[in-house]
Amino acid sequence: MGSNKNIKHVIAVASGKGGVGKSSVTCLLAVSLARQGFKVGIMDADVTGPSIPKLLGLNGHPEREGDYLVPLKTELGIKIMSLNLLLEQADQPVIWRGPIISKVVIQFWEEIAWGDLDYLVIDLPPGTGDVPLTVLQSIPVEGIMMVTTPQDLAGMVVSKAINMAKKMEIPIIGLIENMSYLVCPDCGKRIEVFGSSKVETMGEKYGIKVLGRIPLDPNLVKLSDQGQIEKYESLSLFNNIN
Amino acid sequence: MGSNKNIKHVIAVASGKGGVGKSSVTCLLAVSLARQGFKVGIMDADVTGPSIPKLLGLNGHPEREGDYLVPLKTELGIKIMSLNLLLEQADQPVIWRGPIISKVVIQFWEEIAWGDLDYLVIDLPPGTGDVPLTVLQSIPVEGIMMVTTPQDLAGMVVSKAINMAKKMEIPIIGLIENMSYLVCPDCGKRIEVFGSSKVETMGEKYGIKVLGRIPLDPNLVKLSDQGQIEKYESLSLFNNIN
Ligand SMILES: Nc1ncnc2c1ncn2[C@@H]1O[C@H](COP(=O)(O)OP(=O)(O)O)[C@@H](O)[C@H]1O
Ligand SMILES: Nc1ncnc2c1ncn2[C@@H]1O[C@H](COP(=O)(O)OP(=O)(O)O)[C@@H](O)[C@H]1O
Ligand SMILES: [Zn+2]
Repeated sequence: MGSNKNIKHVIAVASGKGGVGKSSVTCLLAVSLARQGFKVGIMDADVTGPSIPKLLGLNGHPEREGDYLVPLKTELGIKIMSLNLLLEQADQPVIWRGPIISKVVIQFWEEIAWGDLDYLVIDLPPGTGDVPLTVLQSIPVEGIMMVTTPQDLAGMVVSKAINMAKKMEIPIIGLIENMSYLVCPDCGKRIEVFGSSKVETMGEKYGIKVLGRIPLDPNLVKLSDQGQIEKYESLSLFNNIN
Repeated sequence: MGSNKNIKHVIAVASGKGGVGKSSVTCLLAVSLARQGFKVGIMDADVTGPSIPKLLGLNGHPEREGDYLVPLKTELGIKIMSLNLLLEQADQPVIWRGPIISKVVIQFWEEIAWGDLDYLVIDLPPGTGDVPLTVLQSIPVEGIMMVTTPQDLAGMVVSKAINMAKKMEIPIIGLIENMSYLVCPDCGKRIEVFGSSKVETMGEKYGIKVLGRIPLDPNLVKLSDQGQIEKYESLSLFNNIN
């Protein structure tokens, strides 16, 4: 096959539904690992939009080098390949169906010059249904990180994620509660915008490790809009991923 | 055919994508109109989840009365019919395809005993693609109200909504920016969590009336979780809808 890659760990980032911050957390995880000195790549398999390239301020077209496609690189040296980078026009809504996604993801696994990586982080399509399952069936994933909000933790999202992970026999590394609270920049009050935190209760109930809570942060939004999510402060909850 | 209904105004509530608060705003609009003394109904055509019955604390099964299905009623007397109320098990993910949605929505228009209504508010499926378009093609809608957040206003969402409204030759009543800012309950600071407001600029740019901005409000989340969105304070931005 050739030695386009030598990847030690593959982590997939999942969510119960769109809009909970899964793509943002994928980037924050990759950035944190890169800052810890690891060699990192991100495979953007989230068909719902070009979040990963946008968050990282990337918009080039990947080039061919022999049999392989060369991933784009961020300022921190994180290698990126995205379904969205292959589309001619970023604004065209593409209806990605399961078999096509699977085909592209397998190509991303086999035909991208990833090189030596300690971690490849996969941004999955949102949800716990067939589409993310298709991606998990297409490449060898070592563990799943689950991104939730206080709101959707109140629903069935954790048990559905466990079912998905069980089907694939992939362990769940841990649970993250995003948009968990907001700290007032003036008076420091912790405001529980979307209700009280539920992640500890859910973690206990389902026997899943709780990695931590990420606050609603206007700074994250600002940097994200500017395509500079790499500049966001490191989060300690990503320090002990293995 | 019979006189199951006498409906003066039909307003459809649209969004650029899920999670921006469209179903919540649909309820807030209906509640505001009911409090102003109007007779109101909500047709829940949002196939992505049982938000409308949940927000209003309803979970009964609609009963038949002769040829018609009787809508459920909220405490304020708002009549409700929801695709989600017809499903046996609320947690089963149903894959609603365009032709089926259209068929059900037409049935909702023709076979529900709506009675005399000043306003029927339609909770559309999220987005500006084929699925909400299907619903708009199935019943006579007088105007569209568009729900956005500061985040998605930065994208193509308004122009796509205008295209959808143009295709159907339905006017856009106005633009609402939800989750526009958060007021600290302690010190009163206005925090622009998802970036600065963009709704005035967008309204001017596209010649659409700006109805107003709704803050991120933990009280709204709390009442919503309890199925008591009817108890939320009235918002003045719904006072001059016609
Ligand atoms: N912790 C956070 N604080 C504030 N905004 C956030 C946070 N996490 C995500 N967001 C914002 O929420 C939106 C959805 O995030 P995204 O990562 O695209 O979610 P997903 O991949 O689950 O659809 C984006 O506008 C993003 O900037
Ligand atoms: N103004 C607001 N402040 C705080 N939370 C909100 C607000 N509007 C909506 N939400 C919350 O955001 C989530 C999505 O709202 P929903 O009405 O279901 O959106 P949509 O119909 O667009 O998917 C819900 O948890 C809801 O309670
Ligand atoms: Zn404050």
